[in-house]
Amino acid sequence: VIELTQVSKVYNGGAAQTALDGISMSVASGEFVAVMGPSGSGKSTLLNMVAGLDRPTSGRVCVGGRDLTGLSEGELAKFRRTHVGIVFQFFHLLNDLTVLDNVLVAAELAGIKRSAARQQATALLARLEIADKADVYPAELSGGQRQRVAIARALVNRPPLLLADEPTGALDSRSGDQIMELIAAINASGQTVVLVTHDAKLAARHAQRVISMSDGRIVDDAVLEPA
Amino acid sequence: VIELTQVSKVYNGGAAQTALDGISMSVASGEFVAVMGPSGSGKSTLLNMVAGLDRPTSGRVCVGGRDLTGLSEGELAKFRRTHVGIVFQFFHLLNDLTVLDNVLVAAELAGIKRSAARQQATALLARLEIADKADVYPAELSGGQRQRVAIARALVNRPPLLLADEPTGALDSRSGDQIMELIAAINASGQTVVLVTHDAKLAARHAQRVISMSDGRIVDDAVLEPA
Ligand SMILES: Nc1ncnc2c1ncn2[C@@H]1O[C@H](COP(=O)(O)OP(=O)(O)OP(=O)(O)O)[C@@H](O)[C@H]1O
Ligand SMILES: Nc1ncnc2c1ncn2[C@@H]1O[C@H](COP(=O)(O)OP(=O)(O)OP(=O)(O)O)[C@@H](O)[C@H]1O
Ligand SMILES: [Mg+2]
Ligand SMILES: [Mg+2]
Repeated sequence: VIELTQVSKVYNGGAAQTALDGISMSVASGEFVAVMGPSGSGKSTLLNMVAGLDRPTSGRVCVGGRDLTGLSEGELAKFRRTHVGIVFQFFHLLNDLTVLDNVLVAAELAGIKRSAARQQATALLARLEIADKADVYPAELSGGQRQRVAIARALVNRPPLLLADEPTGALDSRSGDQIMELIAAINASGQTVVLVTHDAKLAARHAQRVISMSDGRIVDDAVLEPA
Repeated sequence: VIELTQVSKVYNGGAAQTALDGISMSVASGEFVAVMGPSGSGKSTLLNMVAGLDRPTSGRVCVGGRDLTGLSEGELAKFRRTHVGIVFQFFHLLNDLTVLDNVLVAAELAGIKRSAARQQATALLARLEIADKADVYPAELSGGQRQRVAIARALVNRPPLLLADEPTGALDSRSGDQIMELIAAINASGQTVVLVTHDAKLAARHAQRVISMSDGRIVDDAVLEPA
């Protein structure tokens, strides 16, 4: 469902920074792939390419059979609403909206009817044990609570493709395990998952395949043997 | 150097939220204490009390022999500049300043002369392997790079007390280990460290004592046996 062909991303600030250096990779529908690598190796940039949130300097990005490279911003945003759930590394919650509204916005933008959206959002918040926070604002939440709101928002429209950038970084072990069980259940129901994580055990336990990055390149791509 | 006496913090939004519930604890000068607990248990709120960034609803907070409860905001800010280094859970970098200036600001506010501040800042950035990022802005950094800038800023004024809220959450294992070695070295030179972490191994490896929190209370306070 994802096909990257010689994708490079060079940022041009004071000094050119190559975040991705000629990456080619593919992910099949229904796969669970972990992406690992040192800080600054290009993991978040890679997810941004796949999500159409940023454009490559060169190369081609195809997701769900579509070449994202030629789409306009409006077409990209529409594509994302219905095809991709994203858990950002630093959550990107909307500070002026309550927890419930942060999640509802994602569902409604995906075209889900209000009553169904509300039902799904409420169920997700309950499953993530933050239902009691539905009416509070992001500034009134702990770090881990914010992370879970971001996760609910990414999952509410039941995306065919979930991109999760360190979804357990701000969570204690038990909450992190709950999140991973939820993500694994989503994958088991057919959705494709790409998980960026620094936690090798987490990757080994859930992913079928681990892509390793270093300095903007893929340096390893290993299918894991089932336990 | 830290003495909390029956400290409670209740936030009054739509519904009262008790973040801290009658906490009493003390930390001696030179100790390395880890604070652990589930998401929402009050860890960041606790650090905010000790740092004088927030006020308790009731109770008393003494740090470095001073009762913070009665200080004005200006006195609290001055106290922090010279006594406390804080690594925030979500970094709180100043987006309009470069990496180097983010770190320099902390040093200069602590009264360190410009040439010494520059020298210390540059040395820290090099040790944290982000010297090549000195002239870029926070928006141009990866998550782990931002975290390391926050760490450099917290350490540059060599505070007697370091409060670190999940300082390795956004880092790969190797970078995380580097950070912890740096913090351990700081503690070995006499500075007091309070480390919030979700990583039990990290706590066991570096801290002498682990305080466990749940629902705004301290539920365990265990001195670790030296390895
Ligand atoms: N907007 C930007 N402008 C300039 N450089 C950038 C930008 N975004 C990222 N970079 C640089 O590109 C490189 C890759 O960044 P990226 O965020 O993809 O890394 P990462 O693997 O996610 O790291 P981490 O584990 O620290 O989150 C880094 O060196 C970073 O400084
Ligand atoms: N500004 C605020 N207004 C209202 N409630 C708040 C505020 N800050 C924190 N809280 C609530 O107080 C409780 C404790 O929050 P705190 O941030 O201290 O938790 P934490 O232990 O650091 O959690 P995490 O591991 O998720 O970072 C949480 O339930 C949180 O929702
Ligand atoms: Mg990243
Ligand atoms: Mg916290």
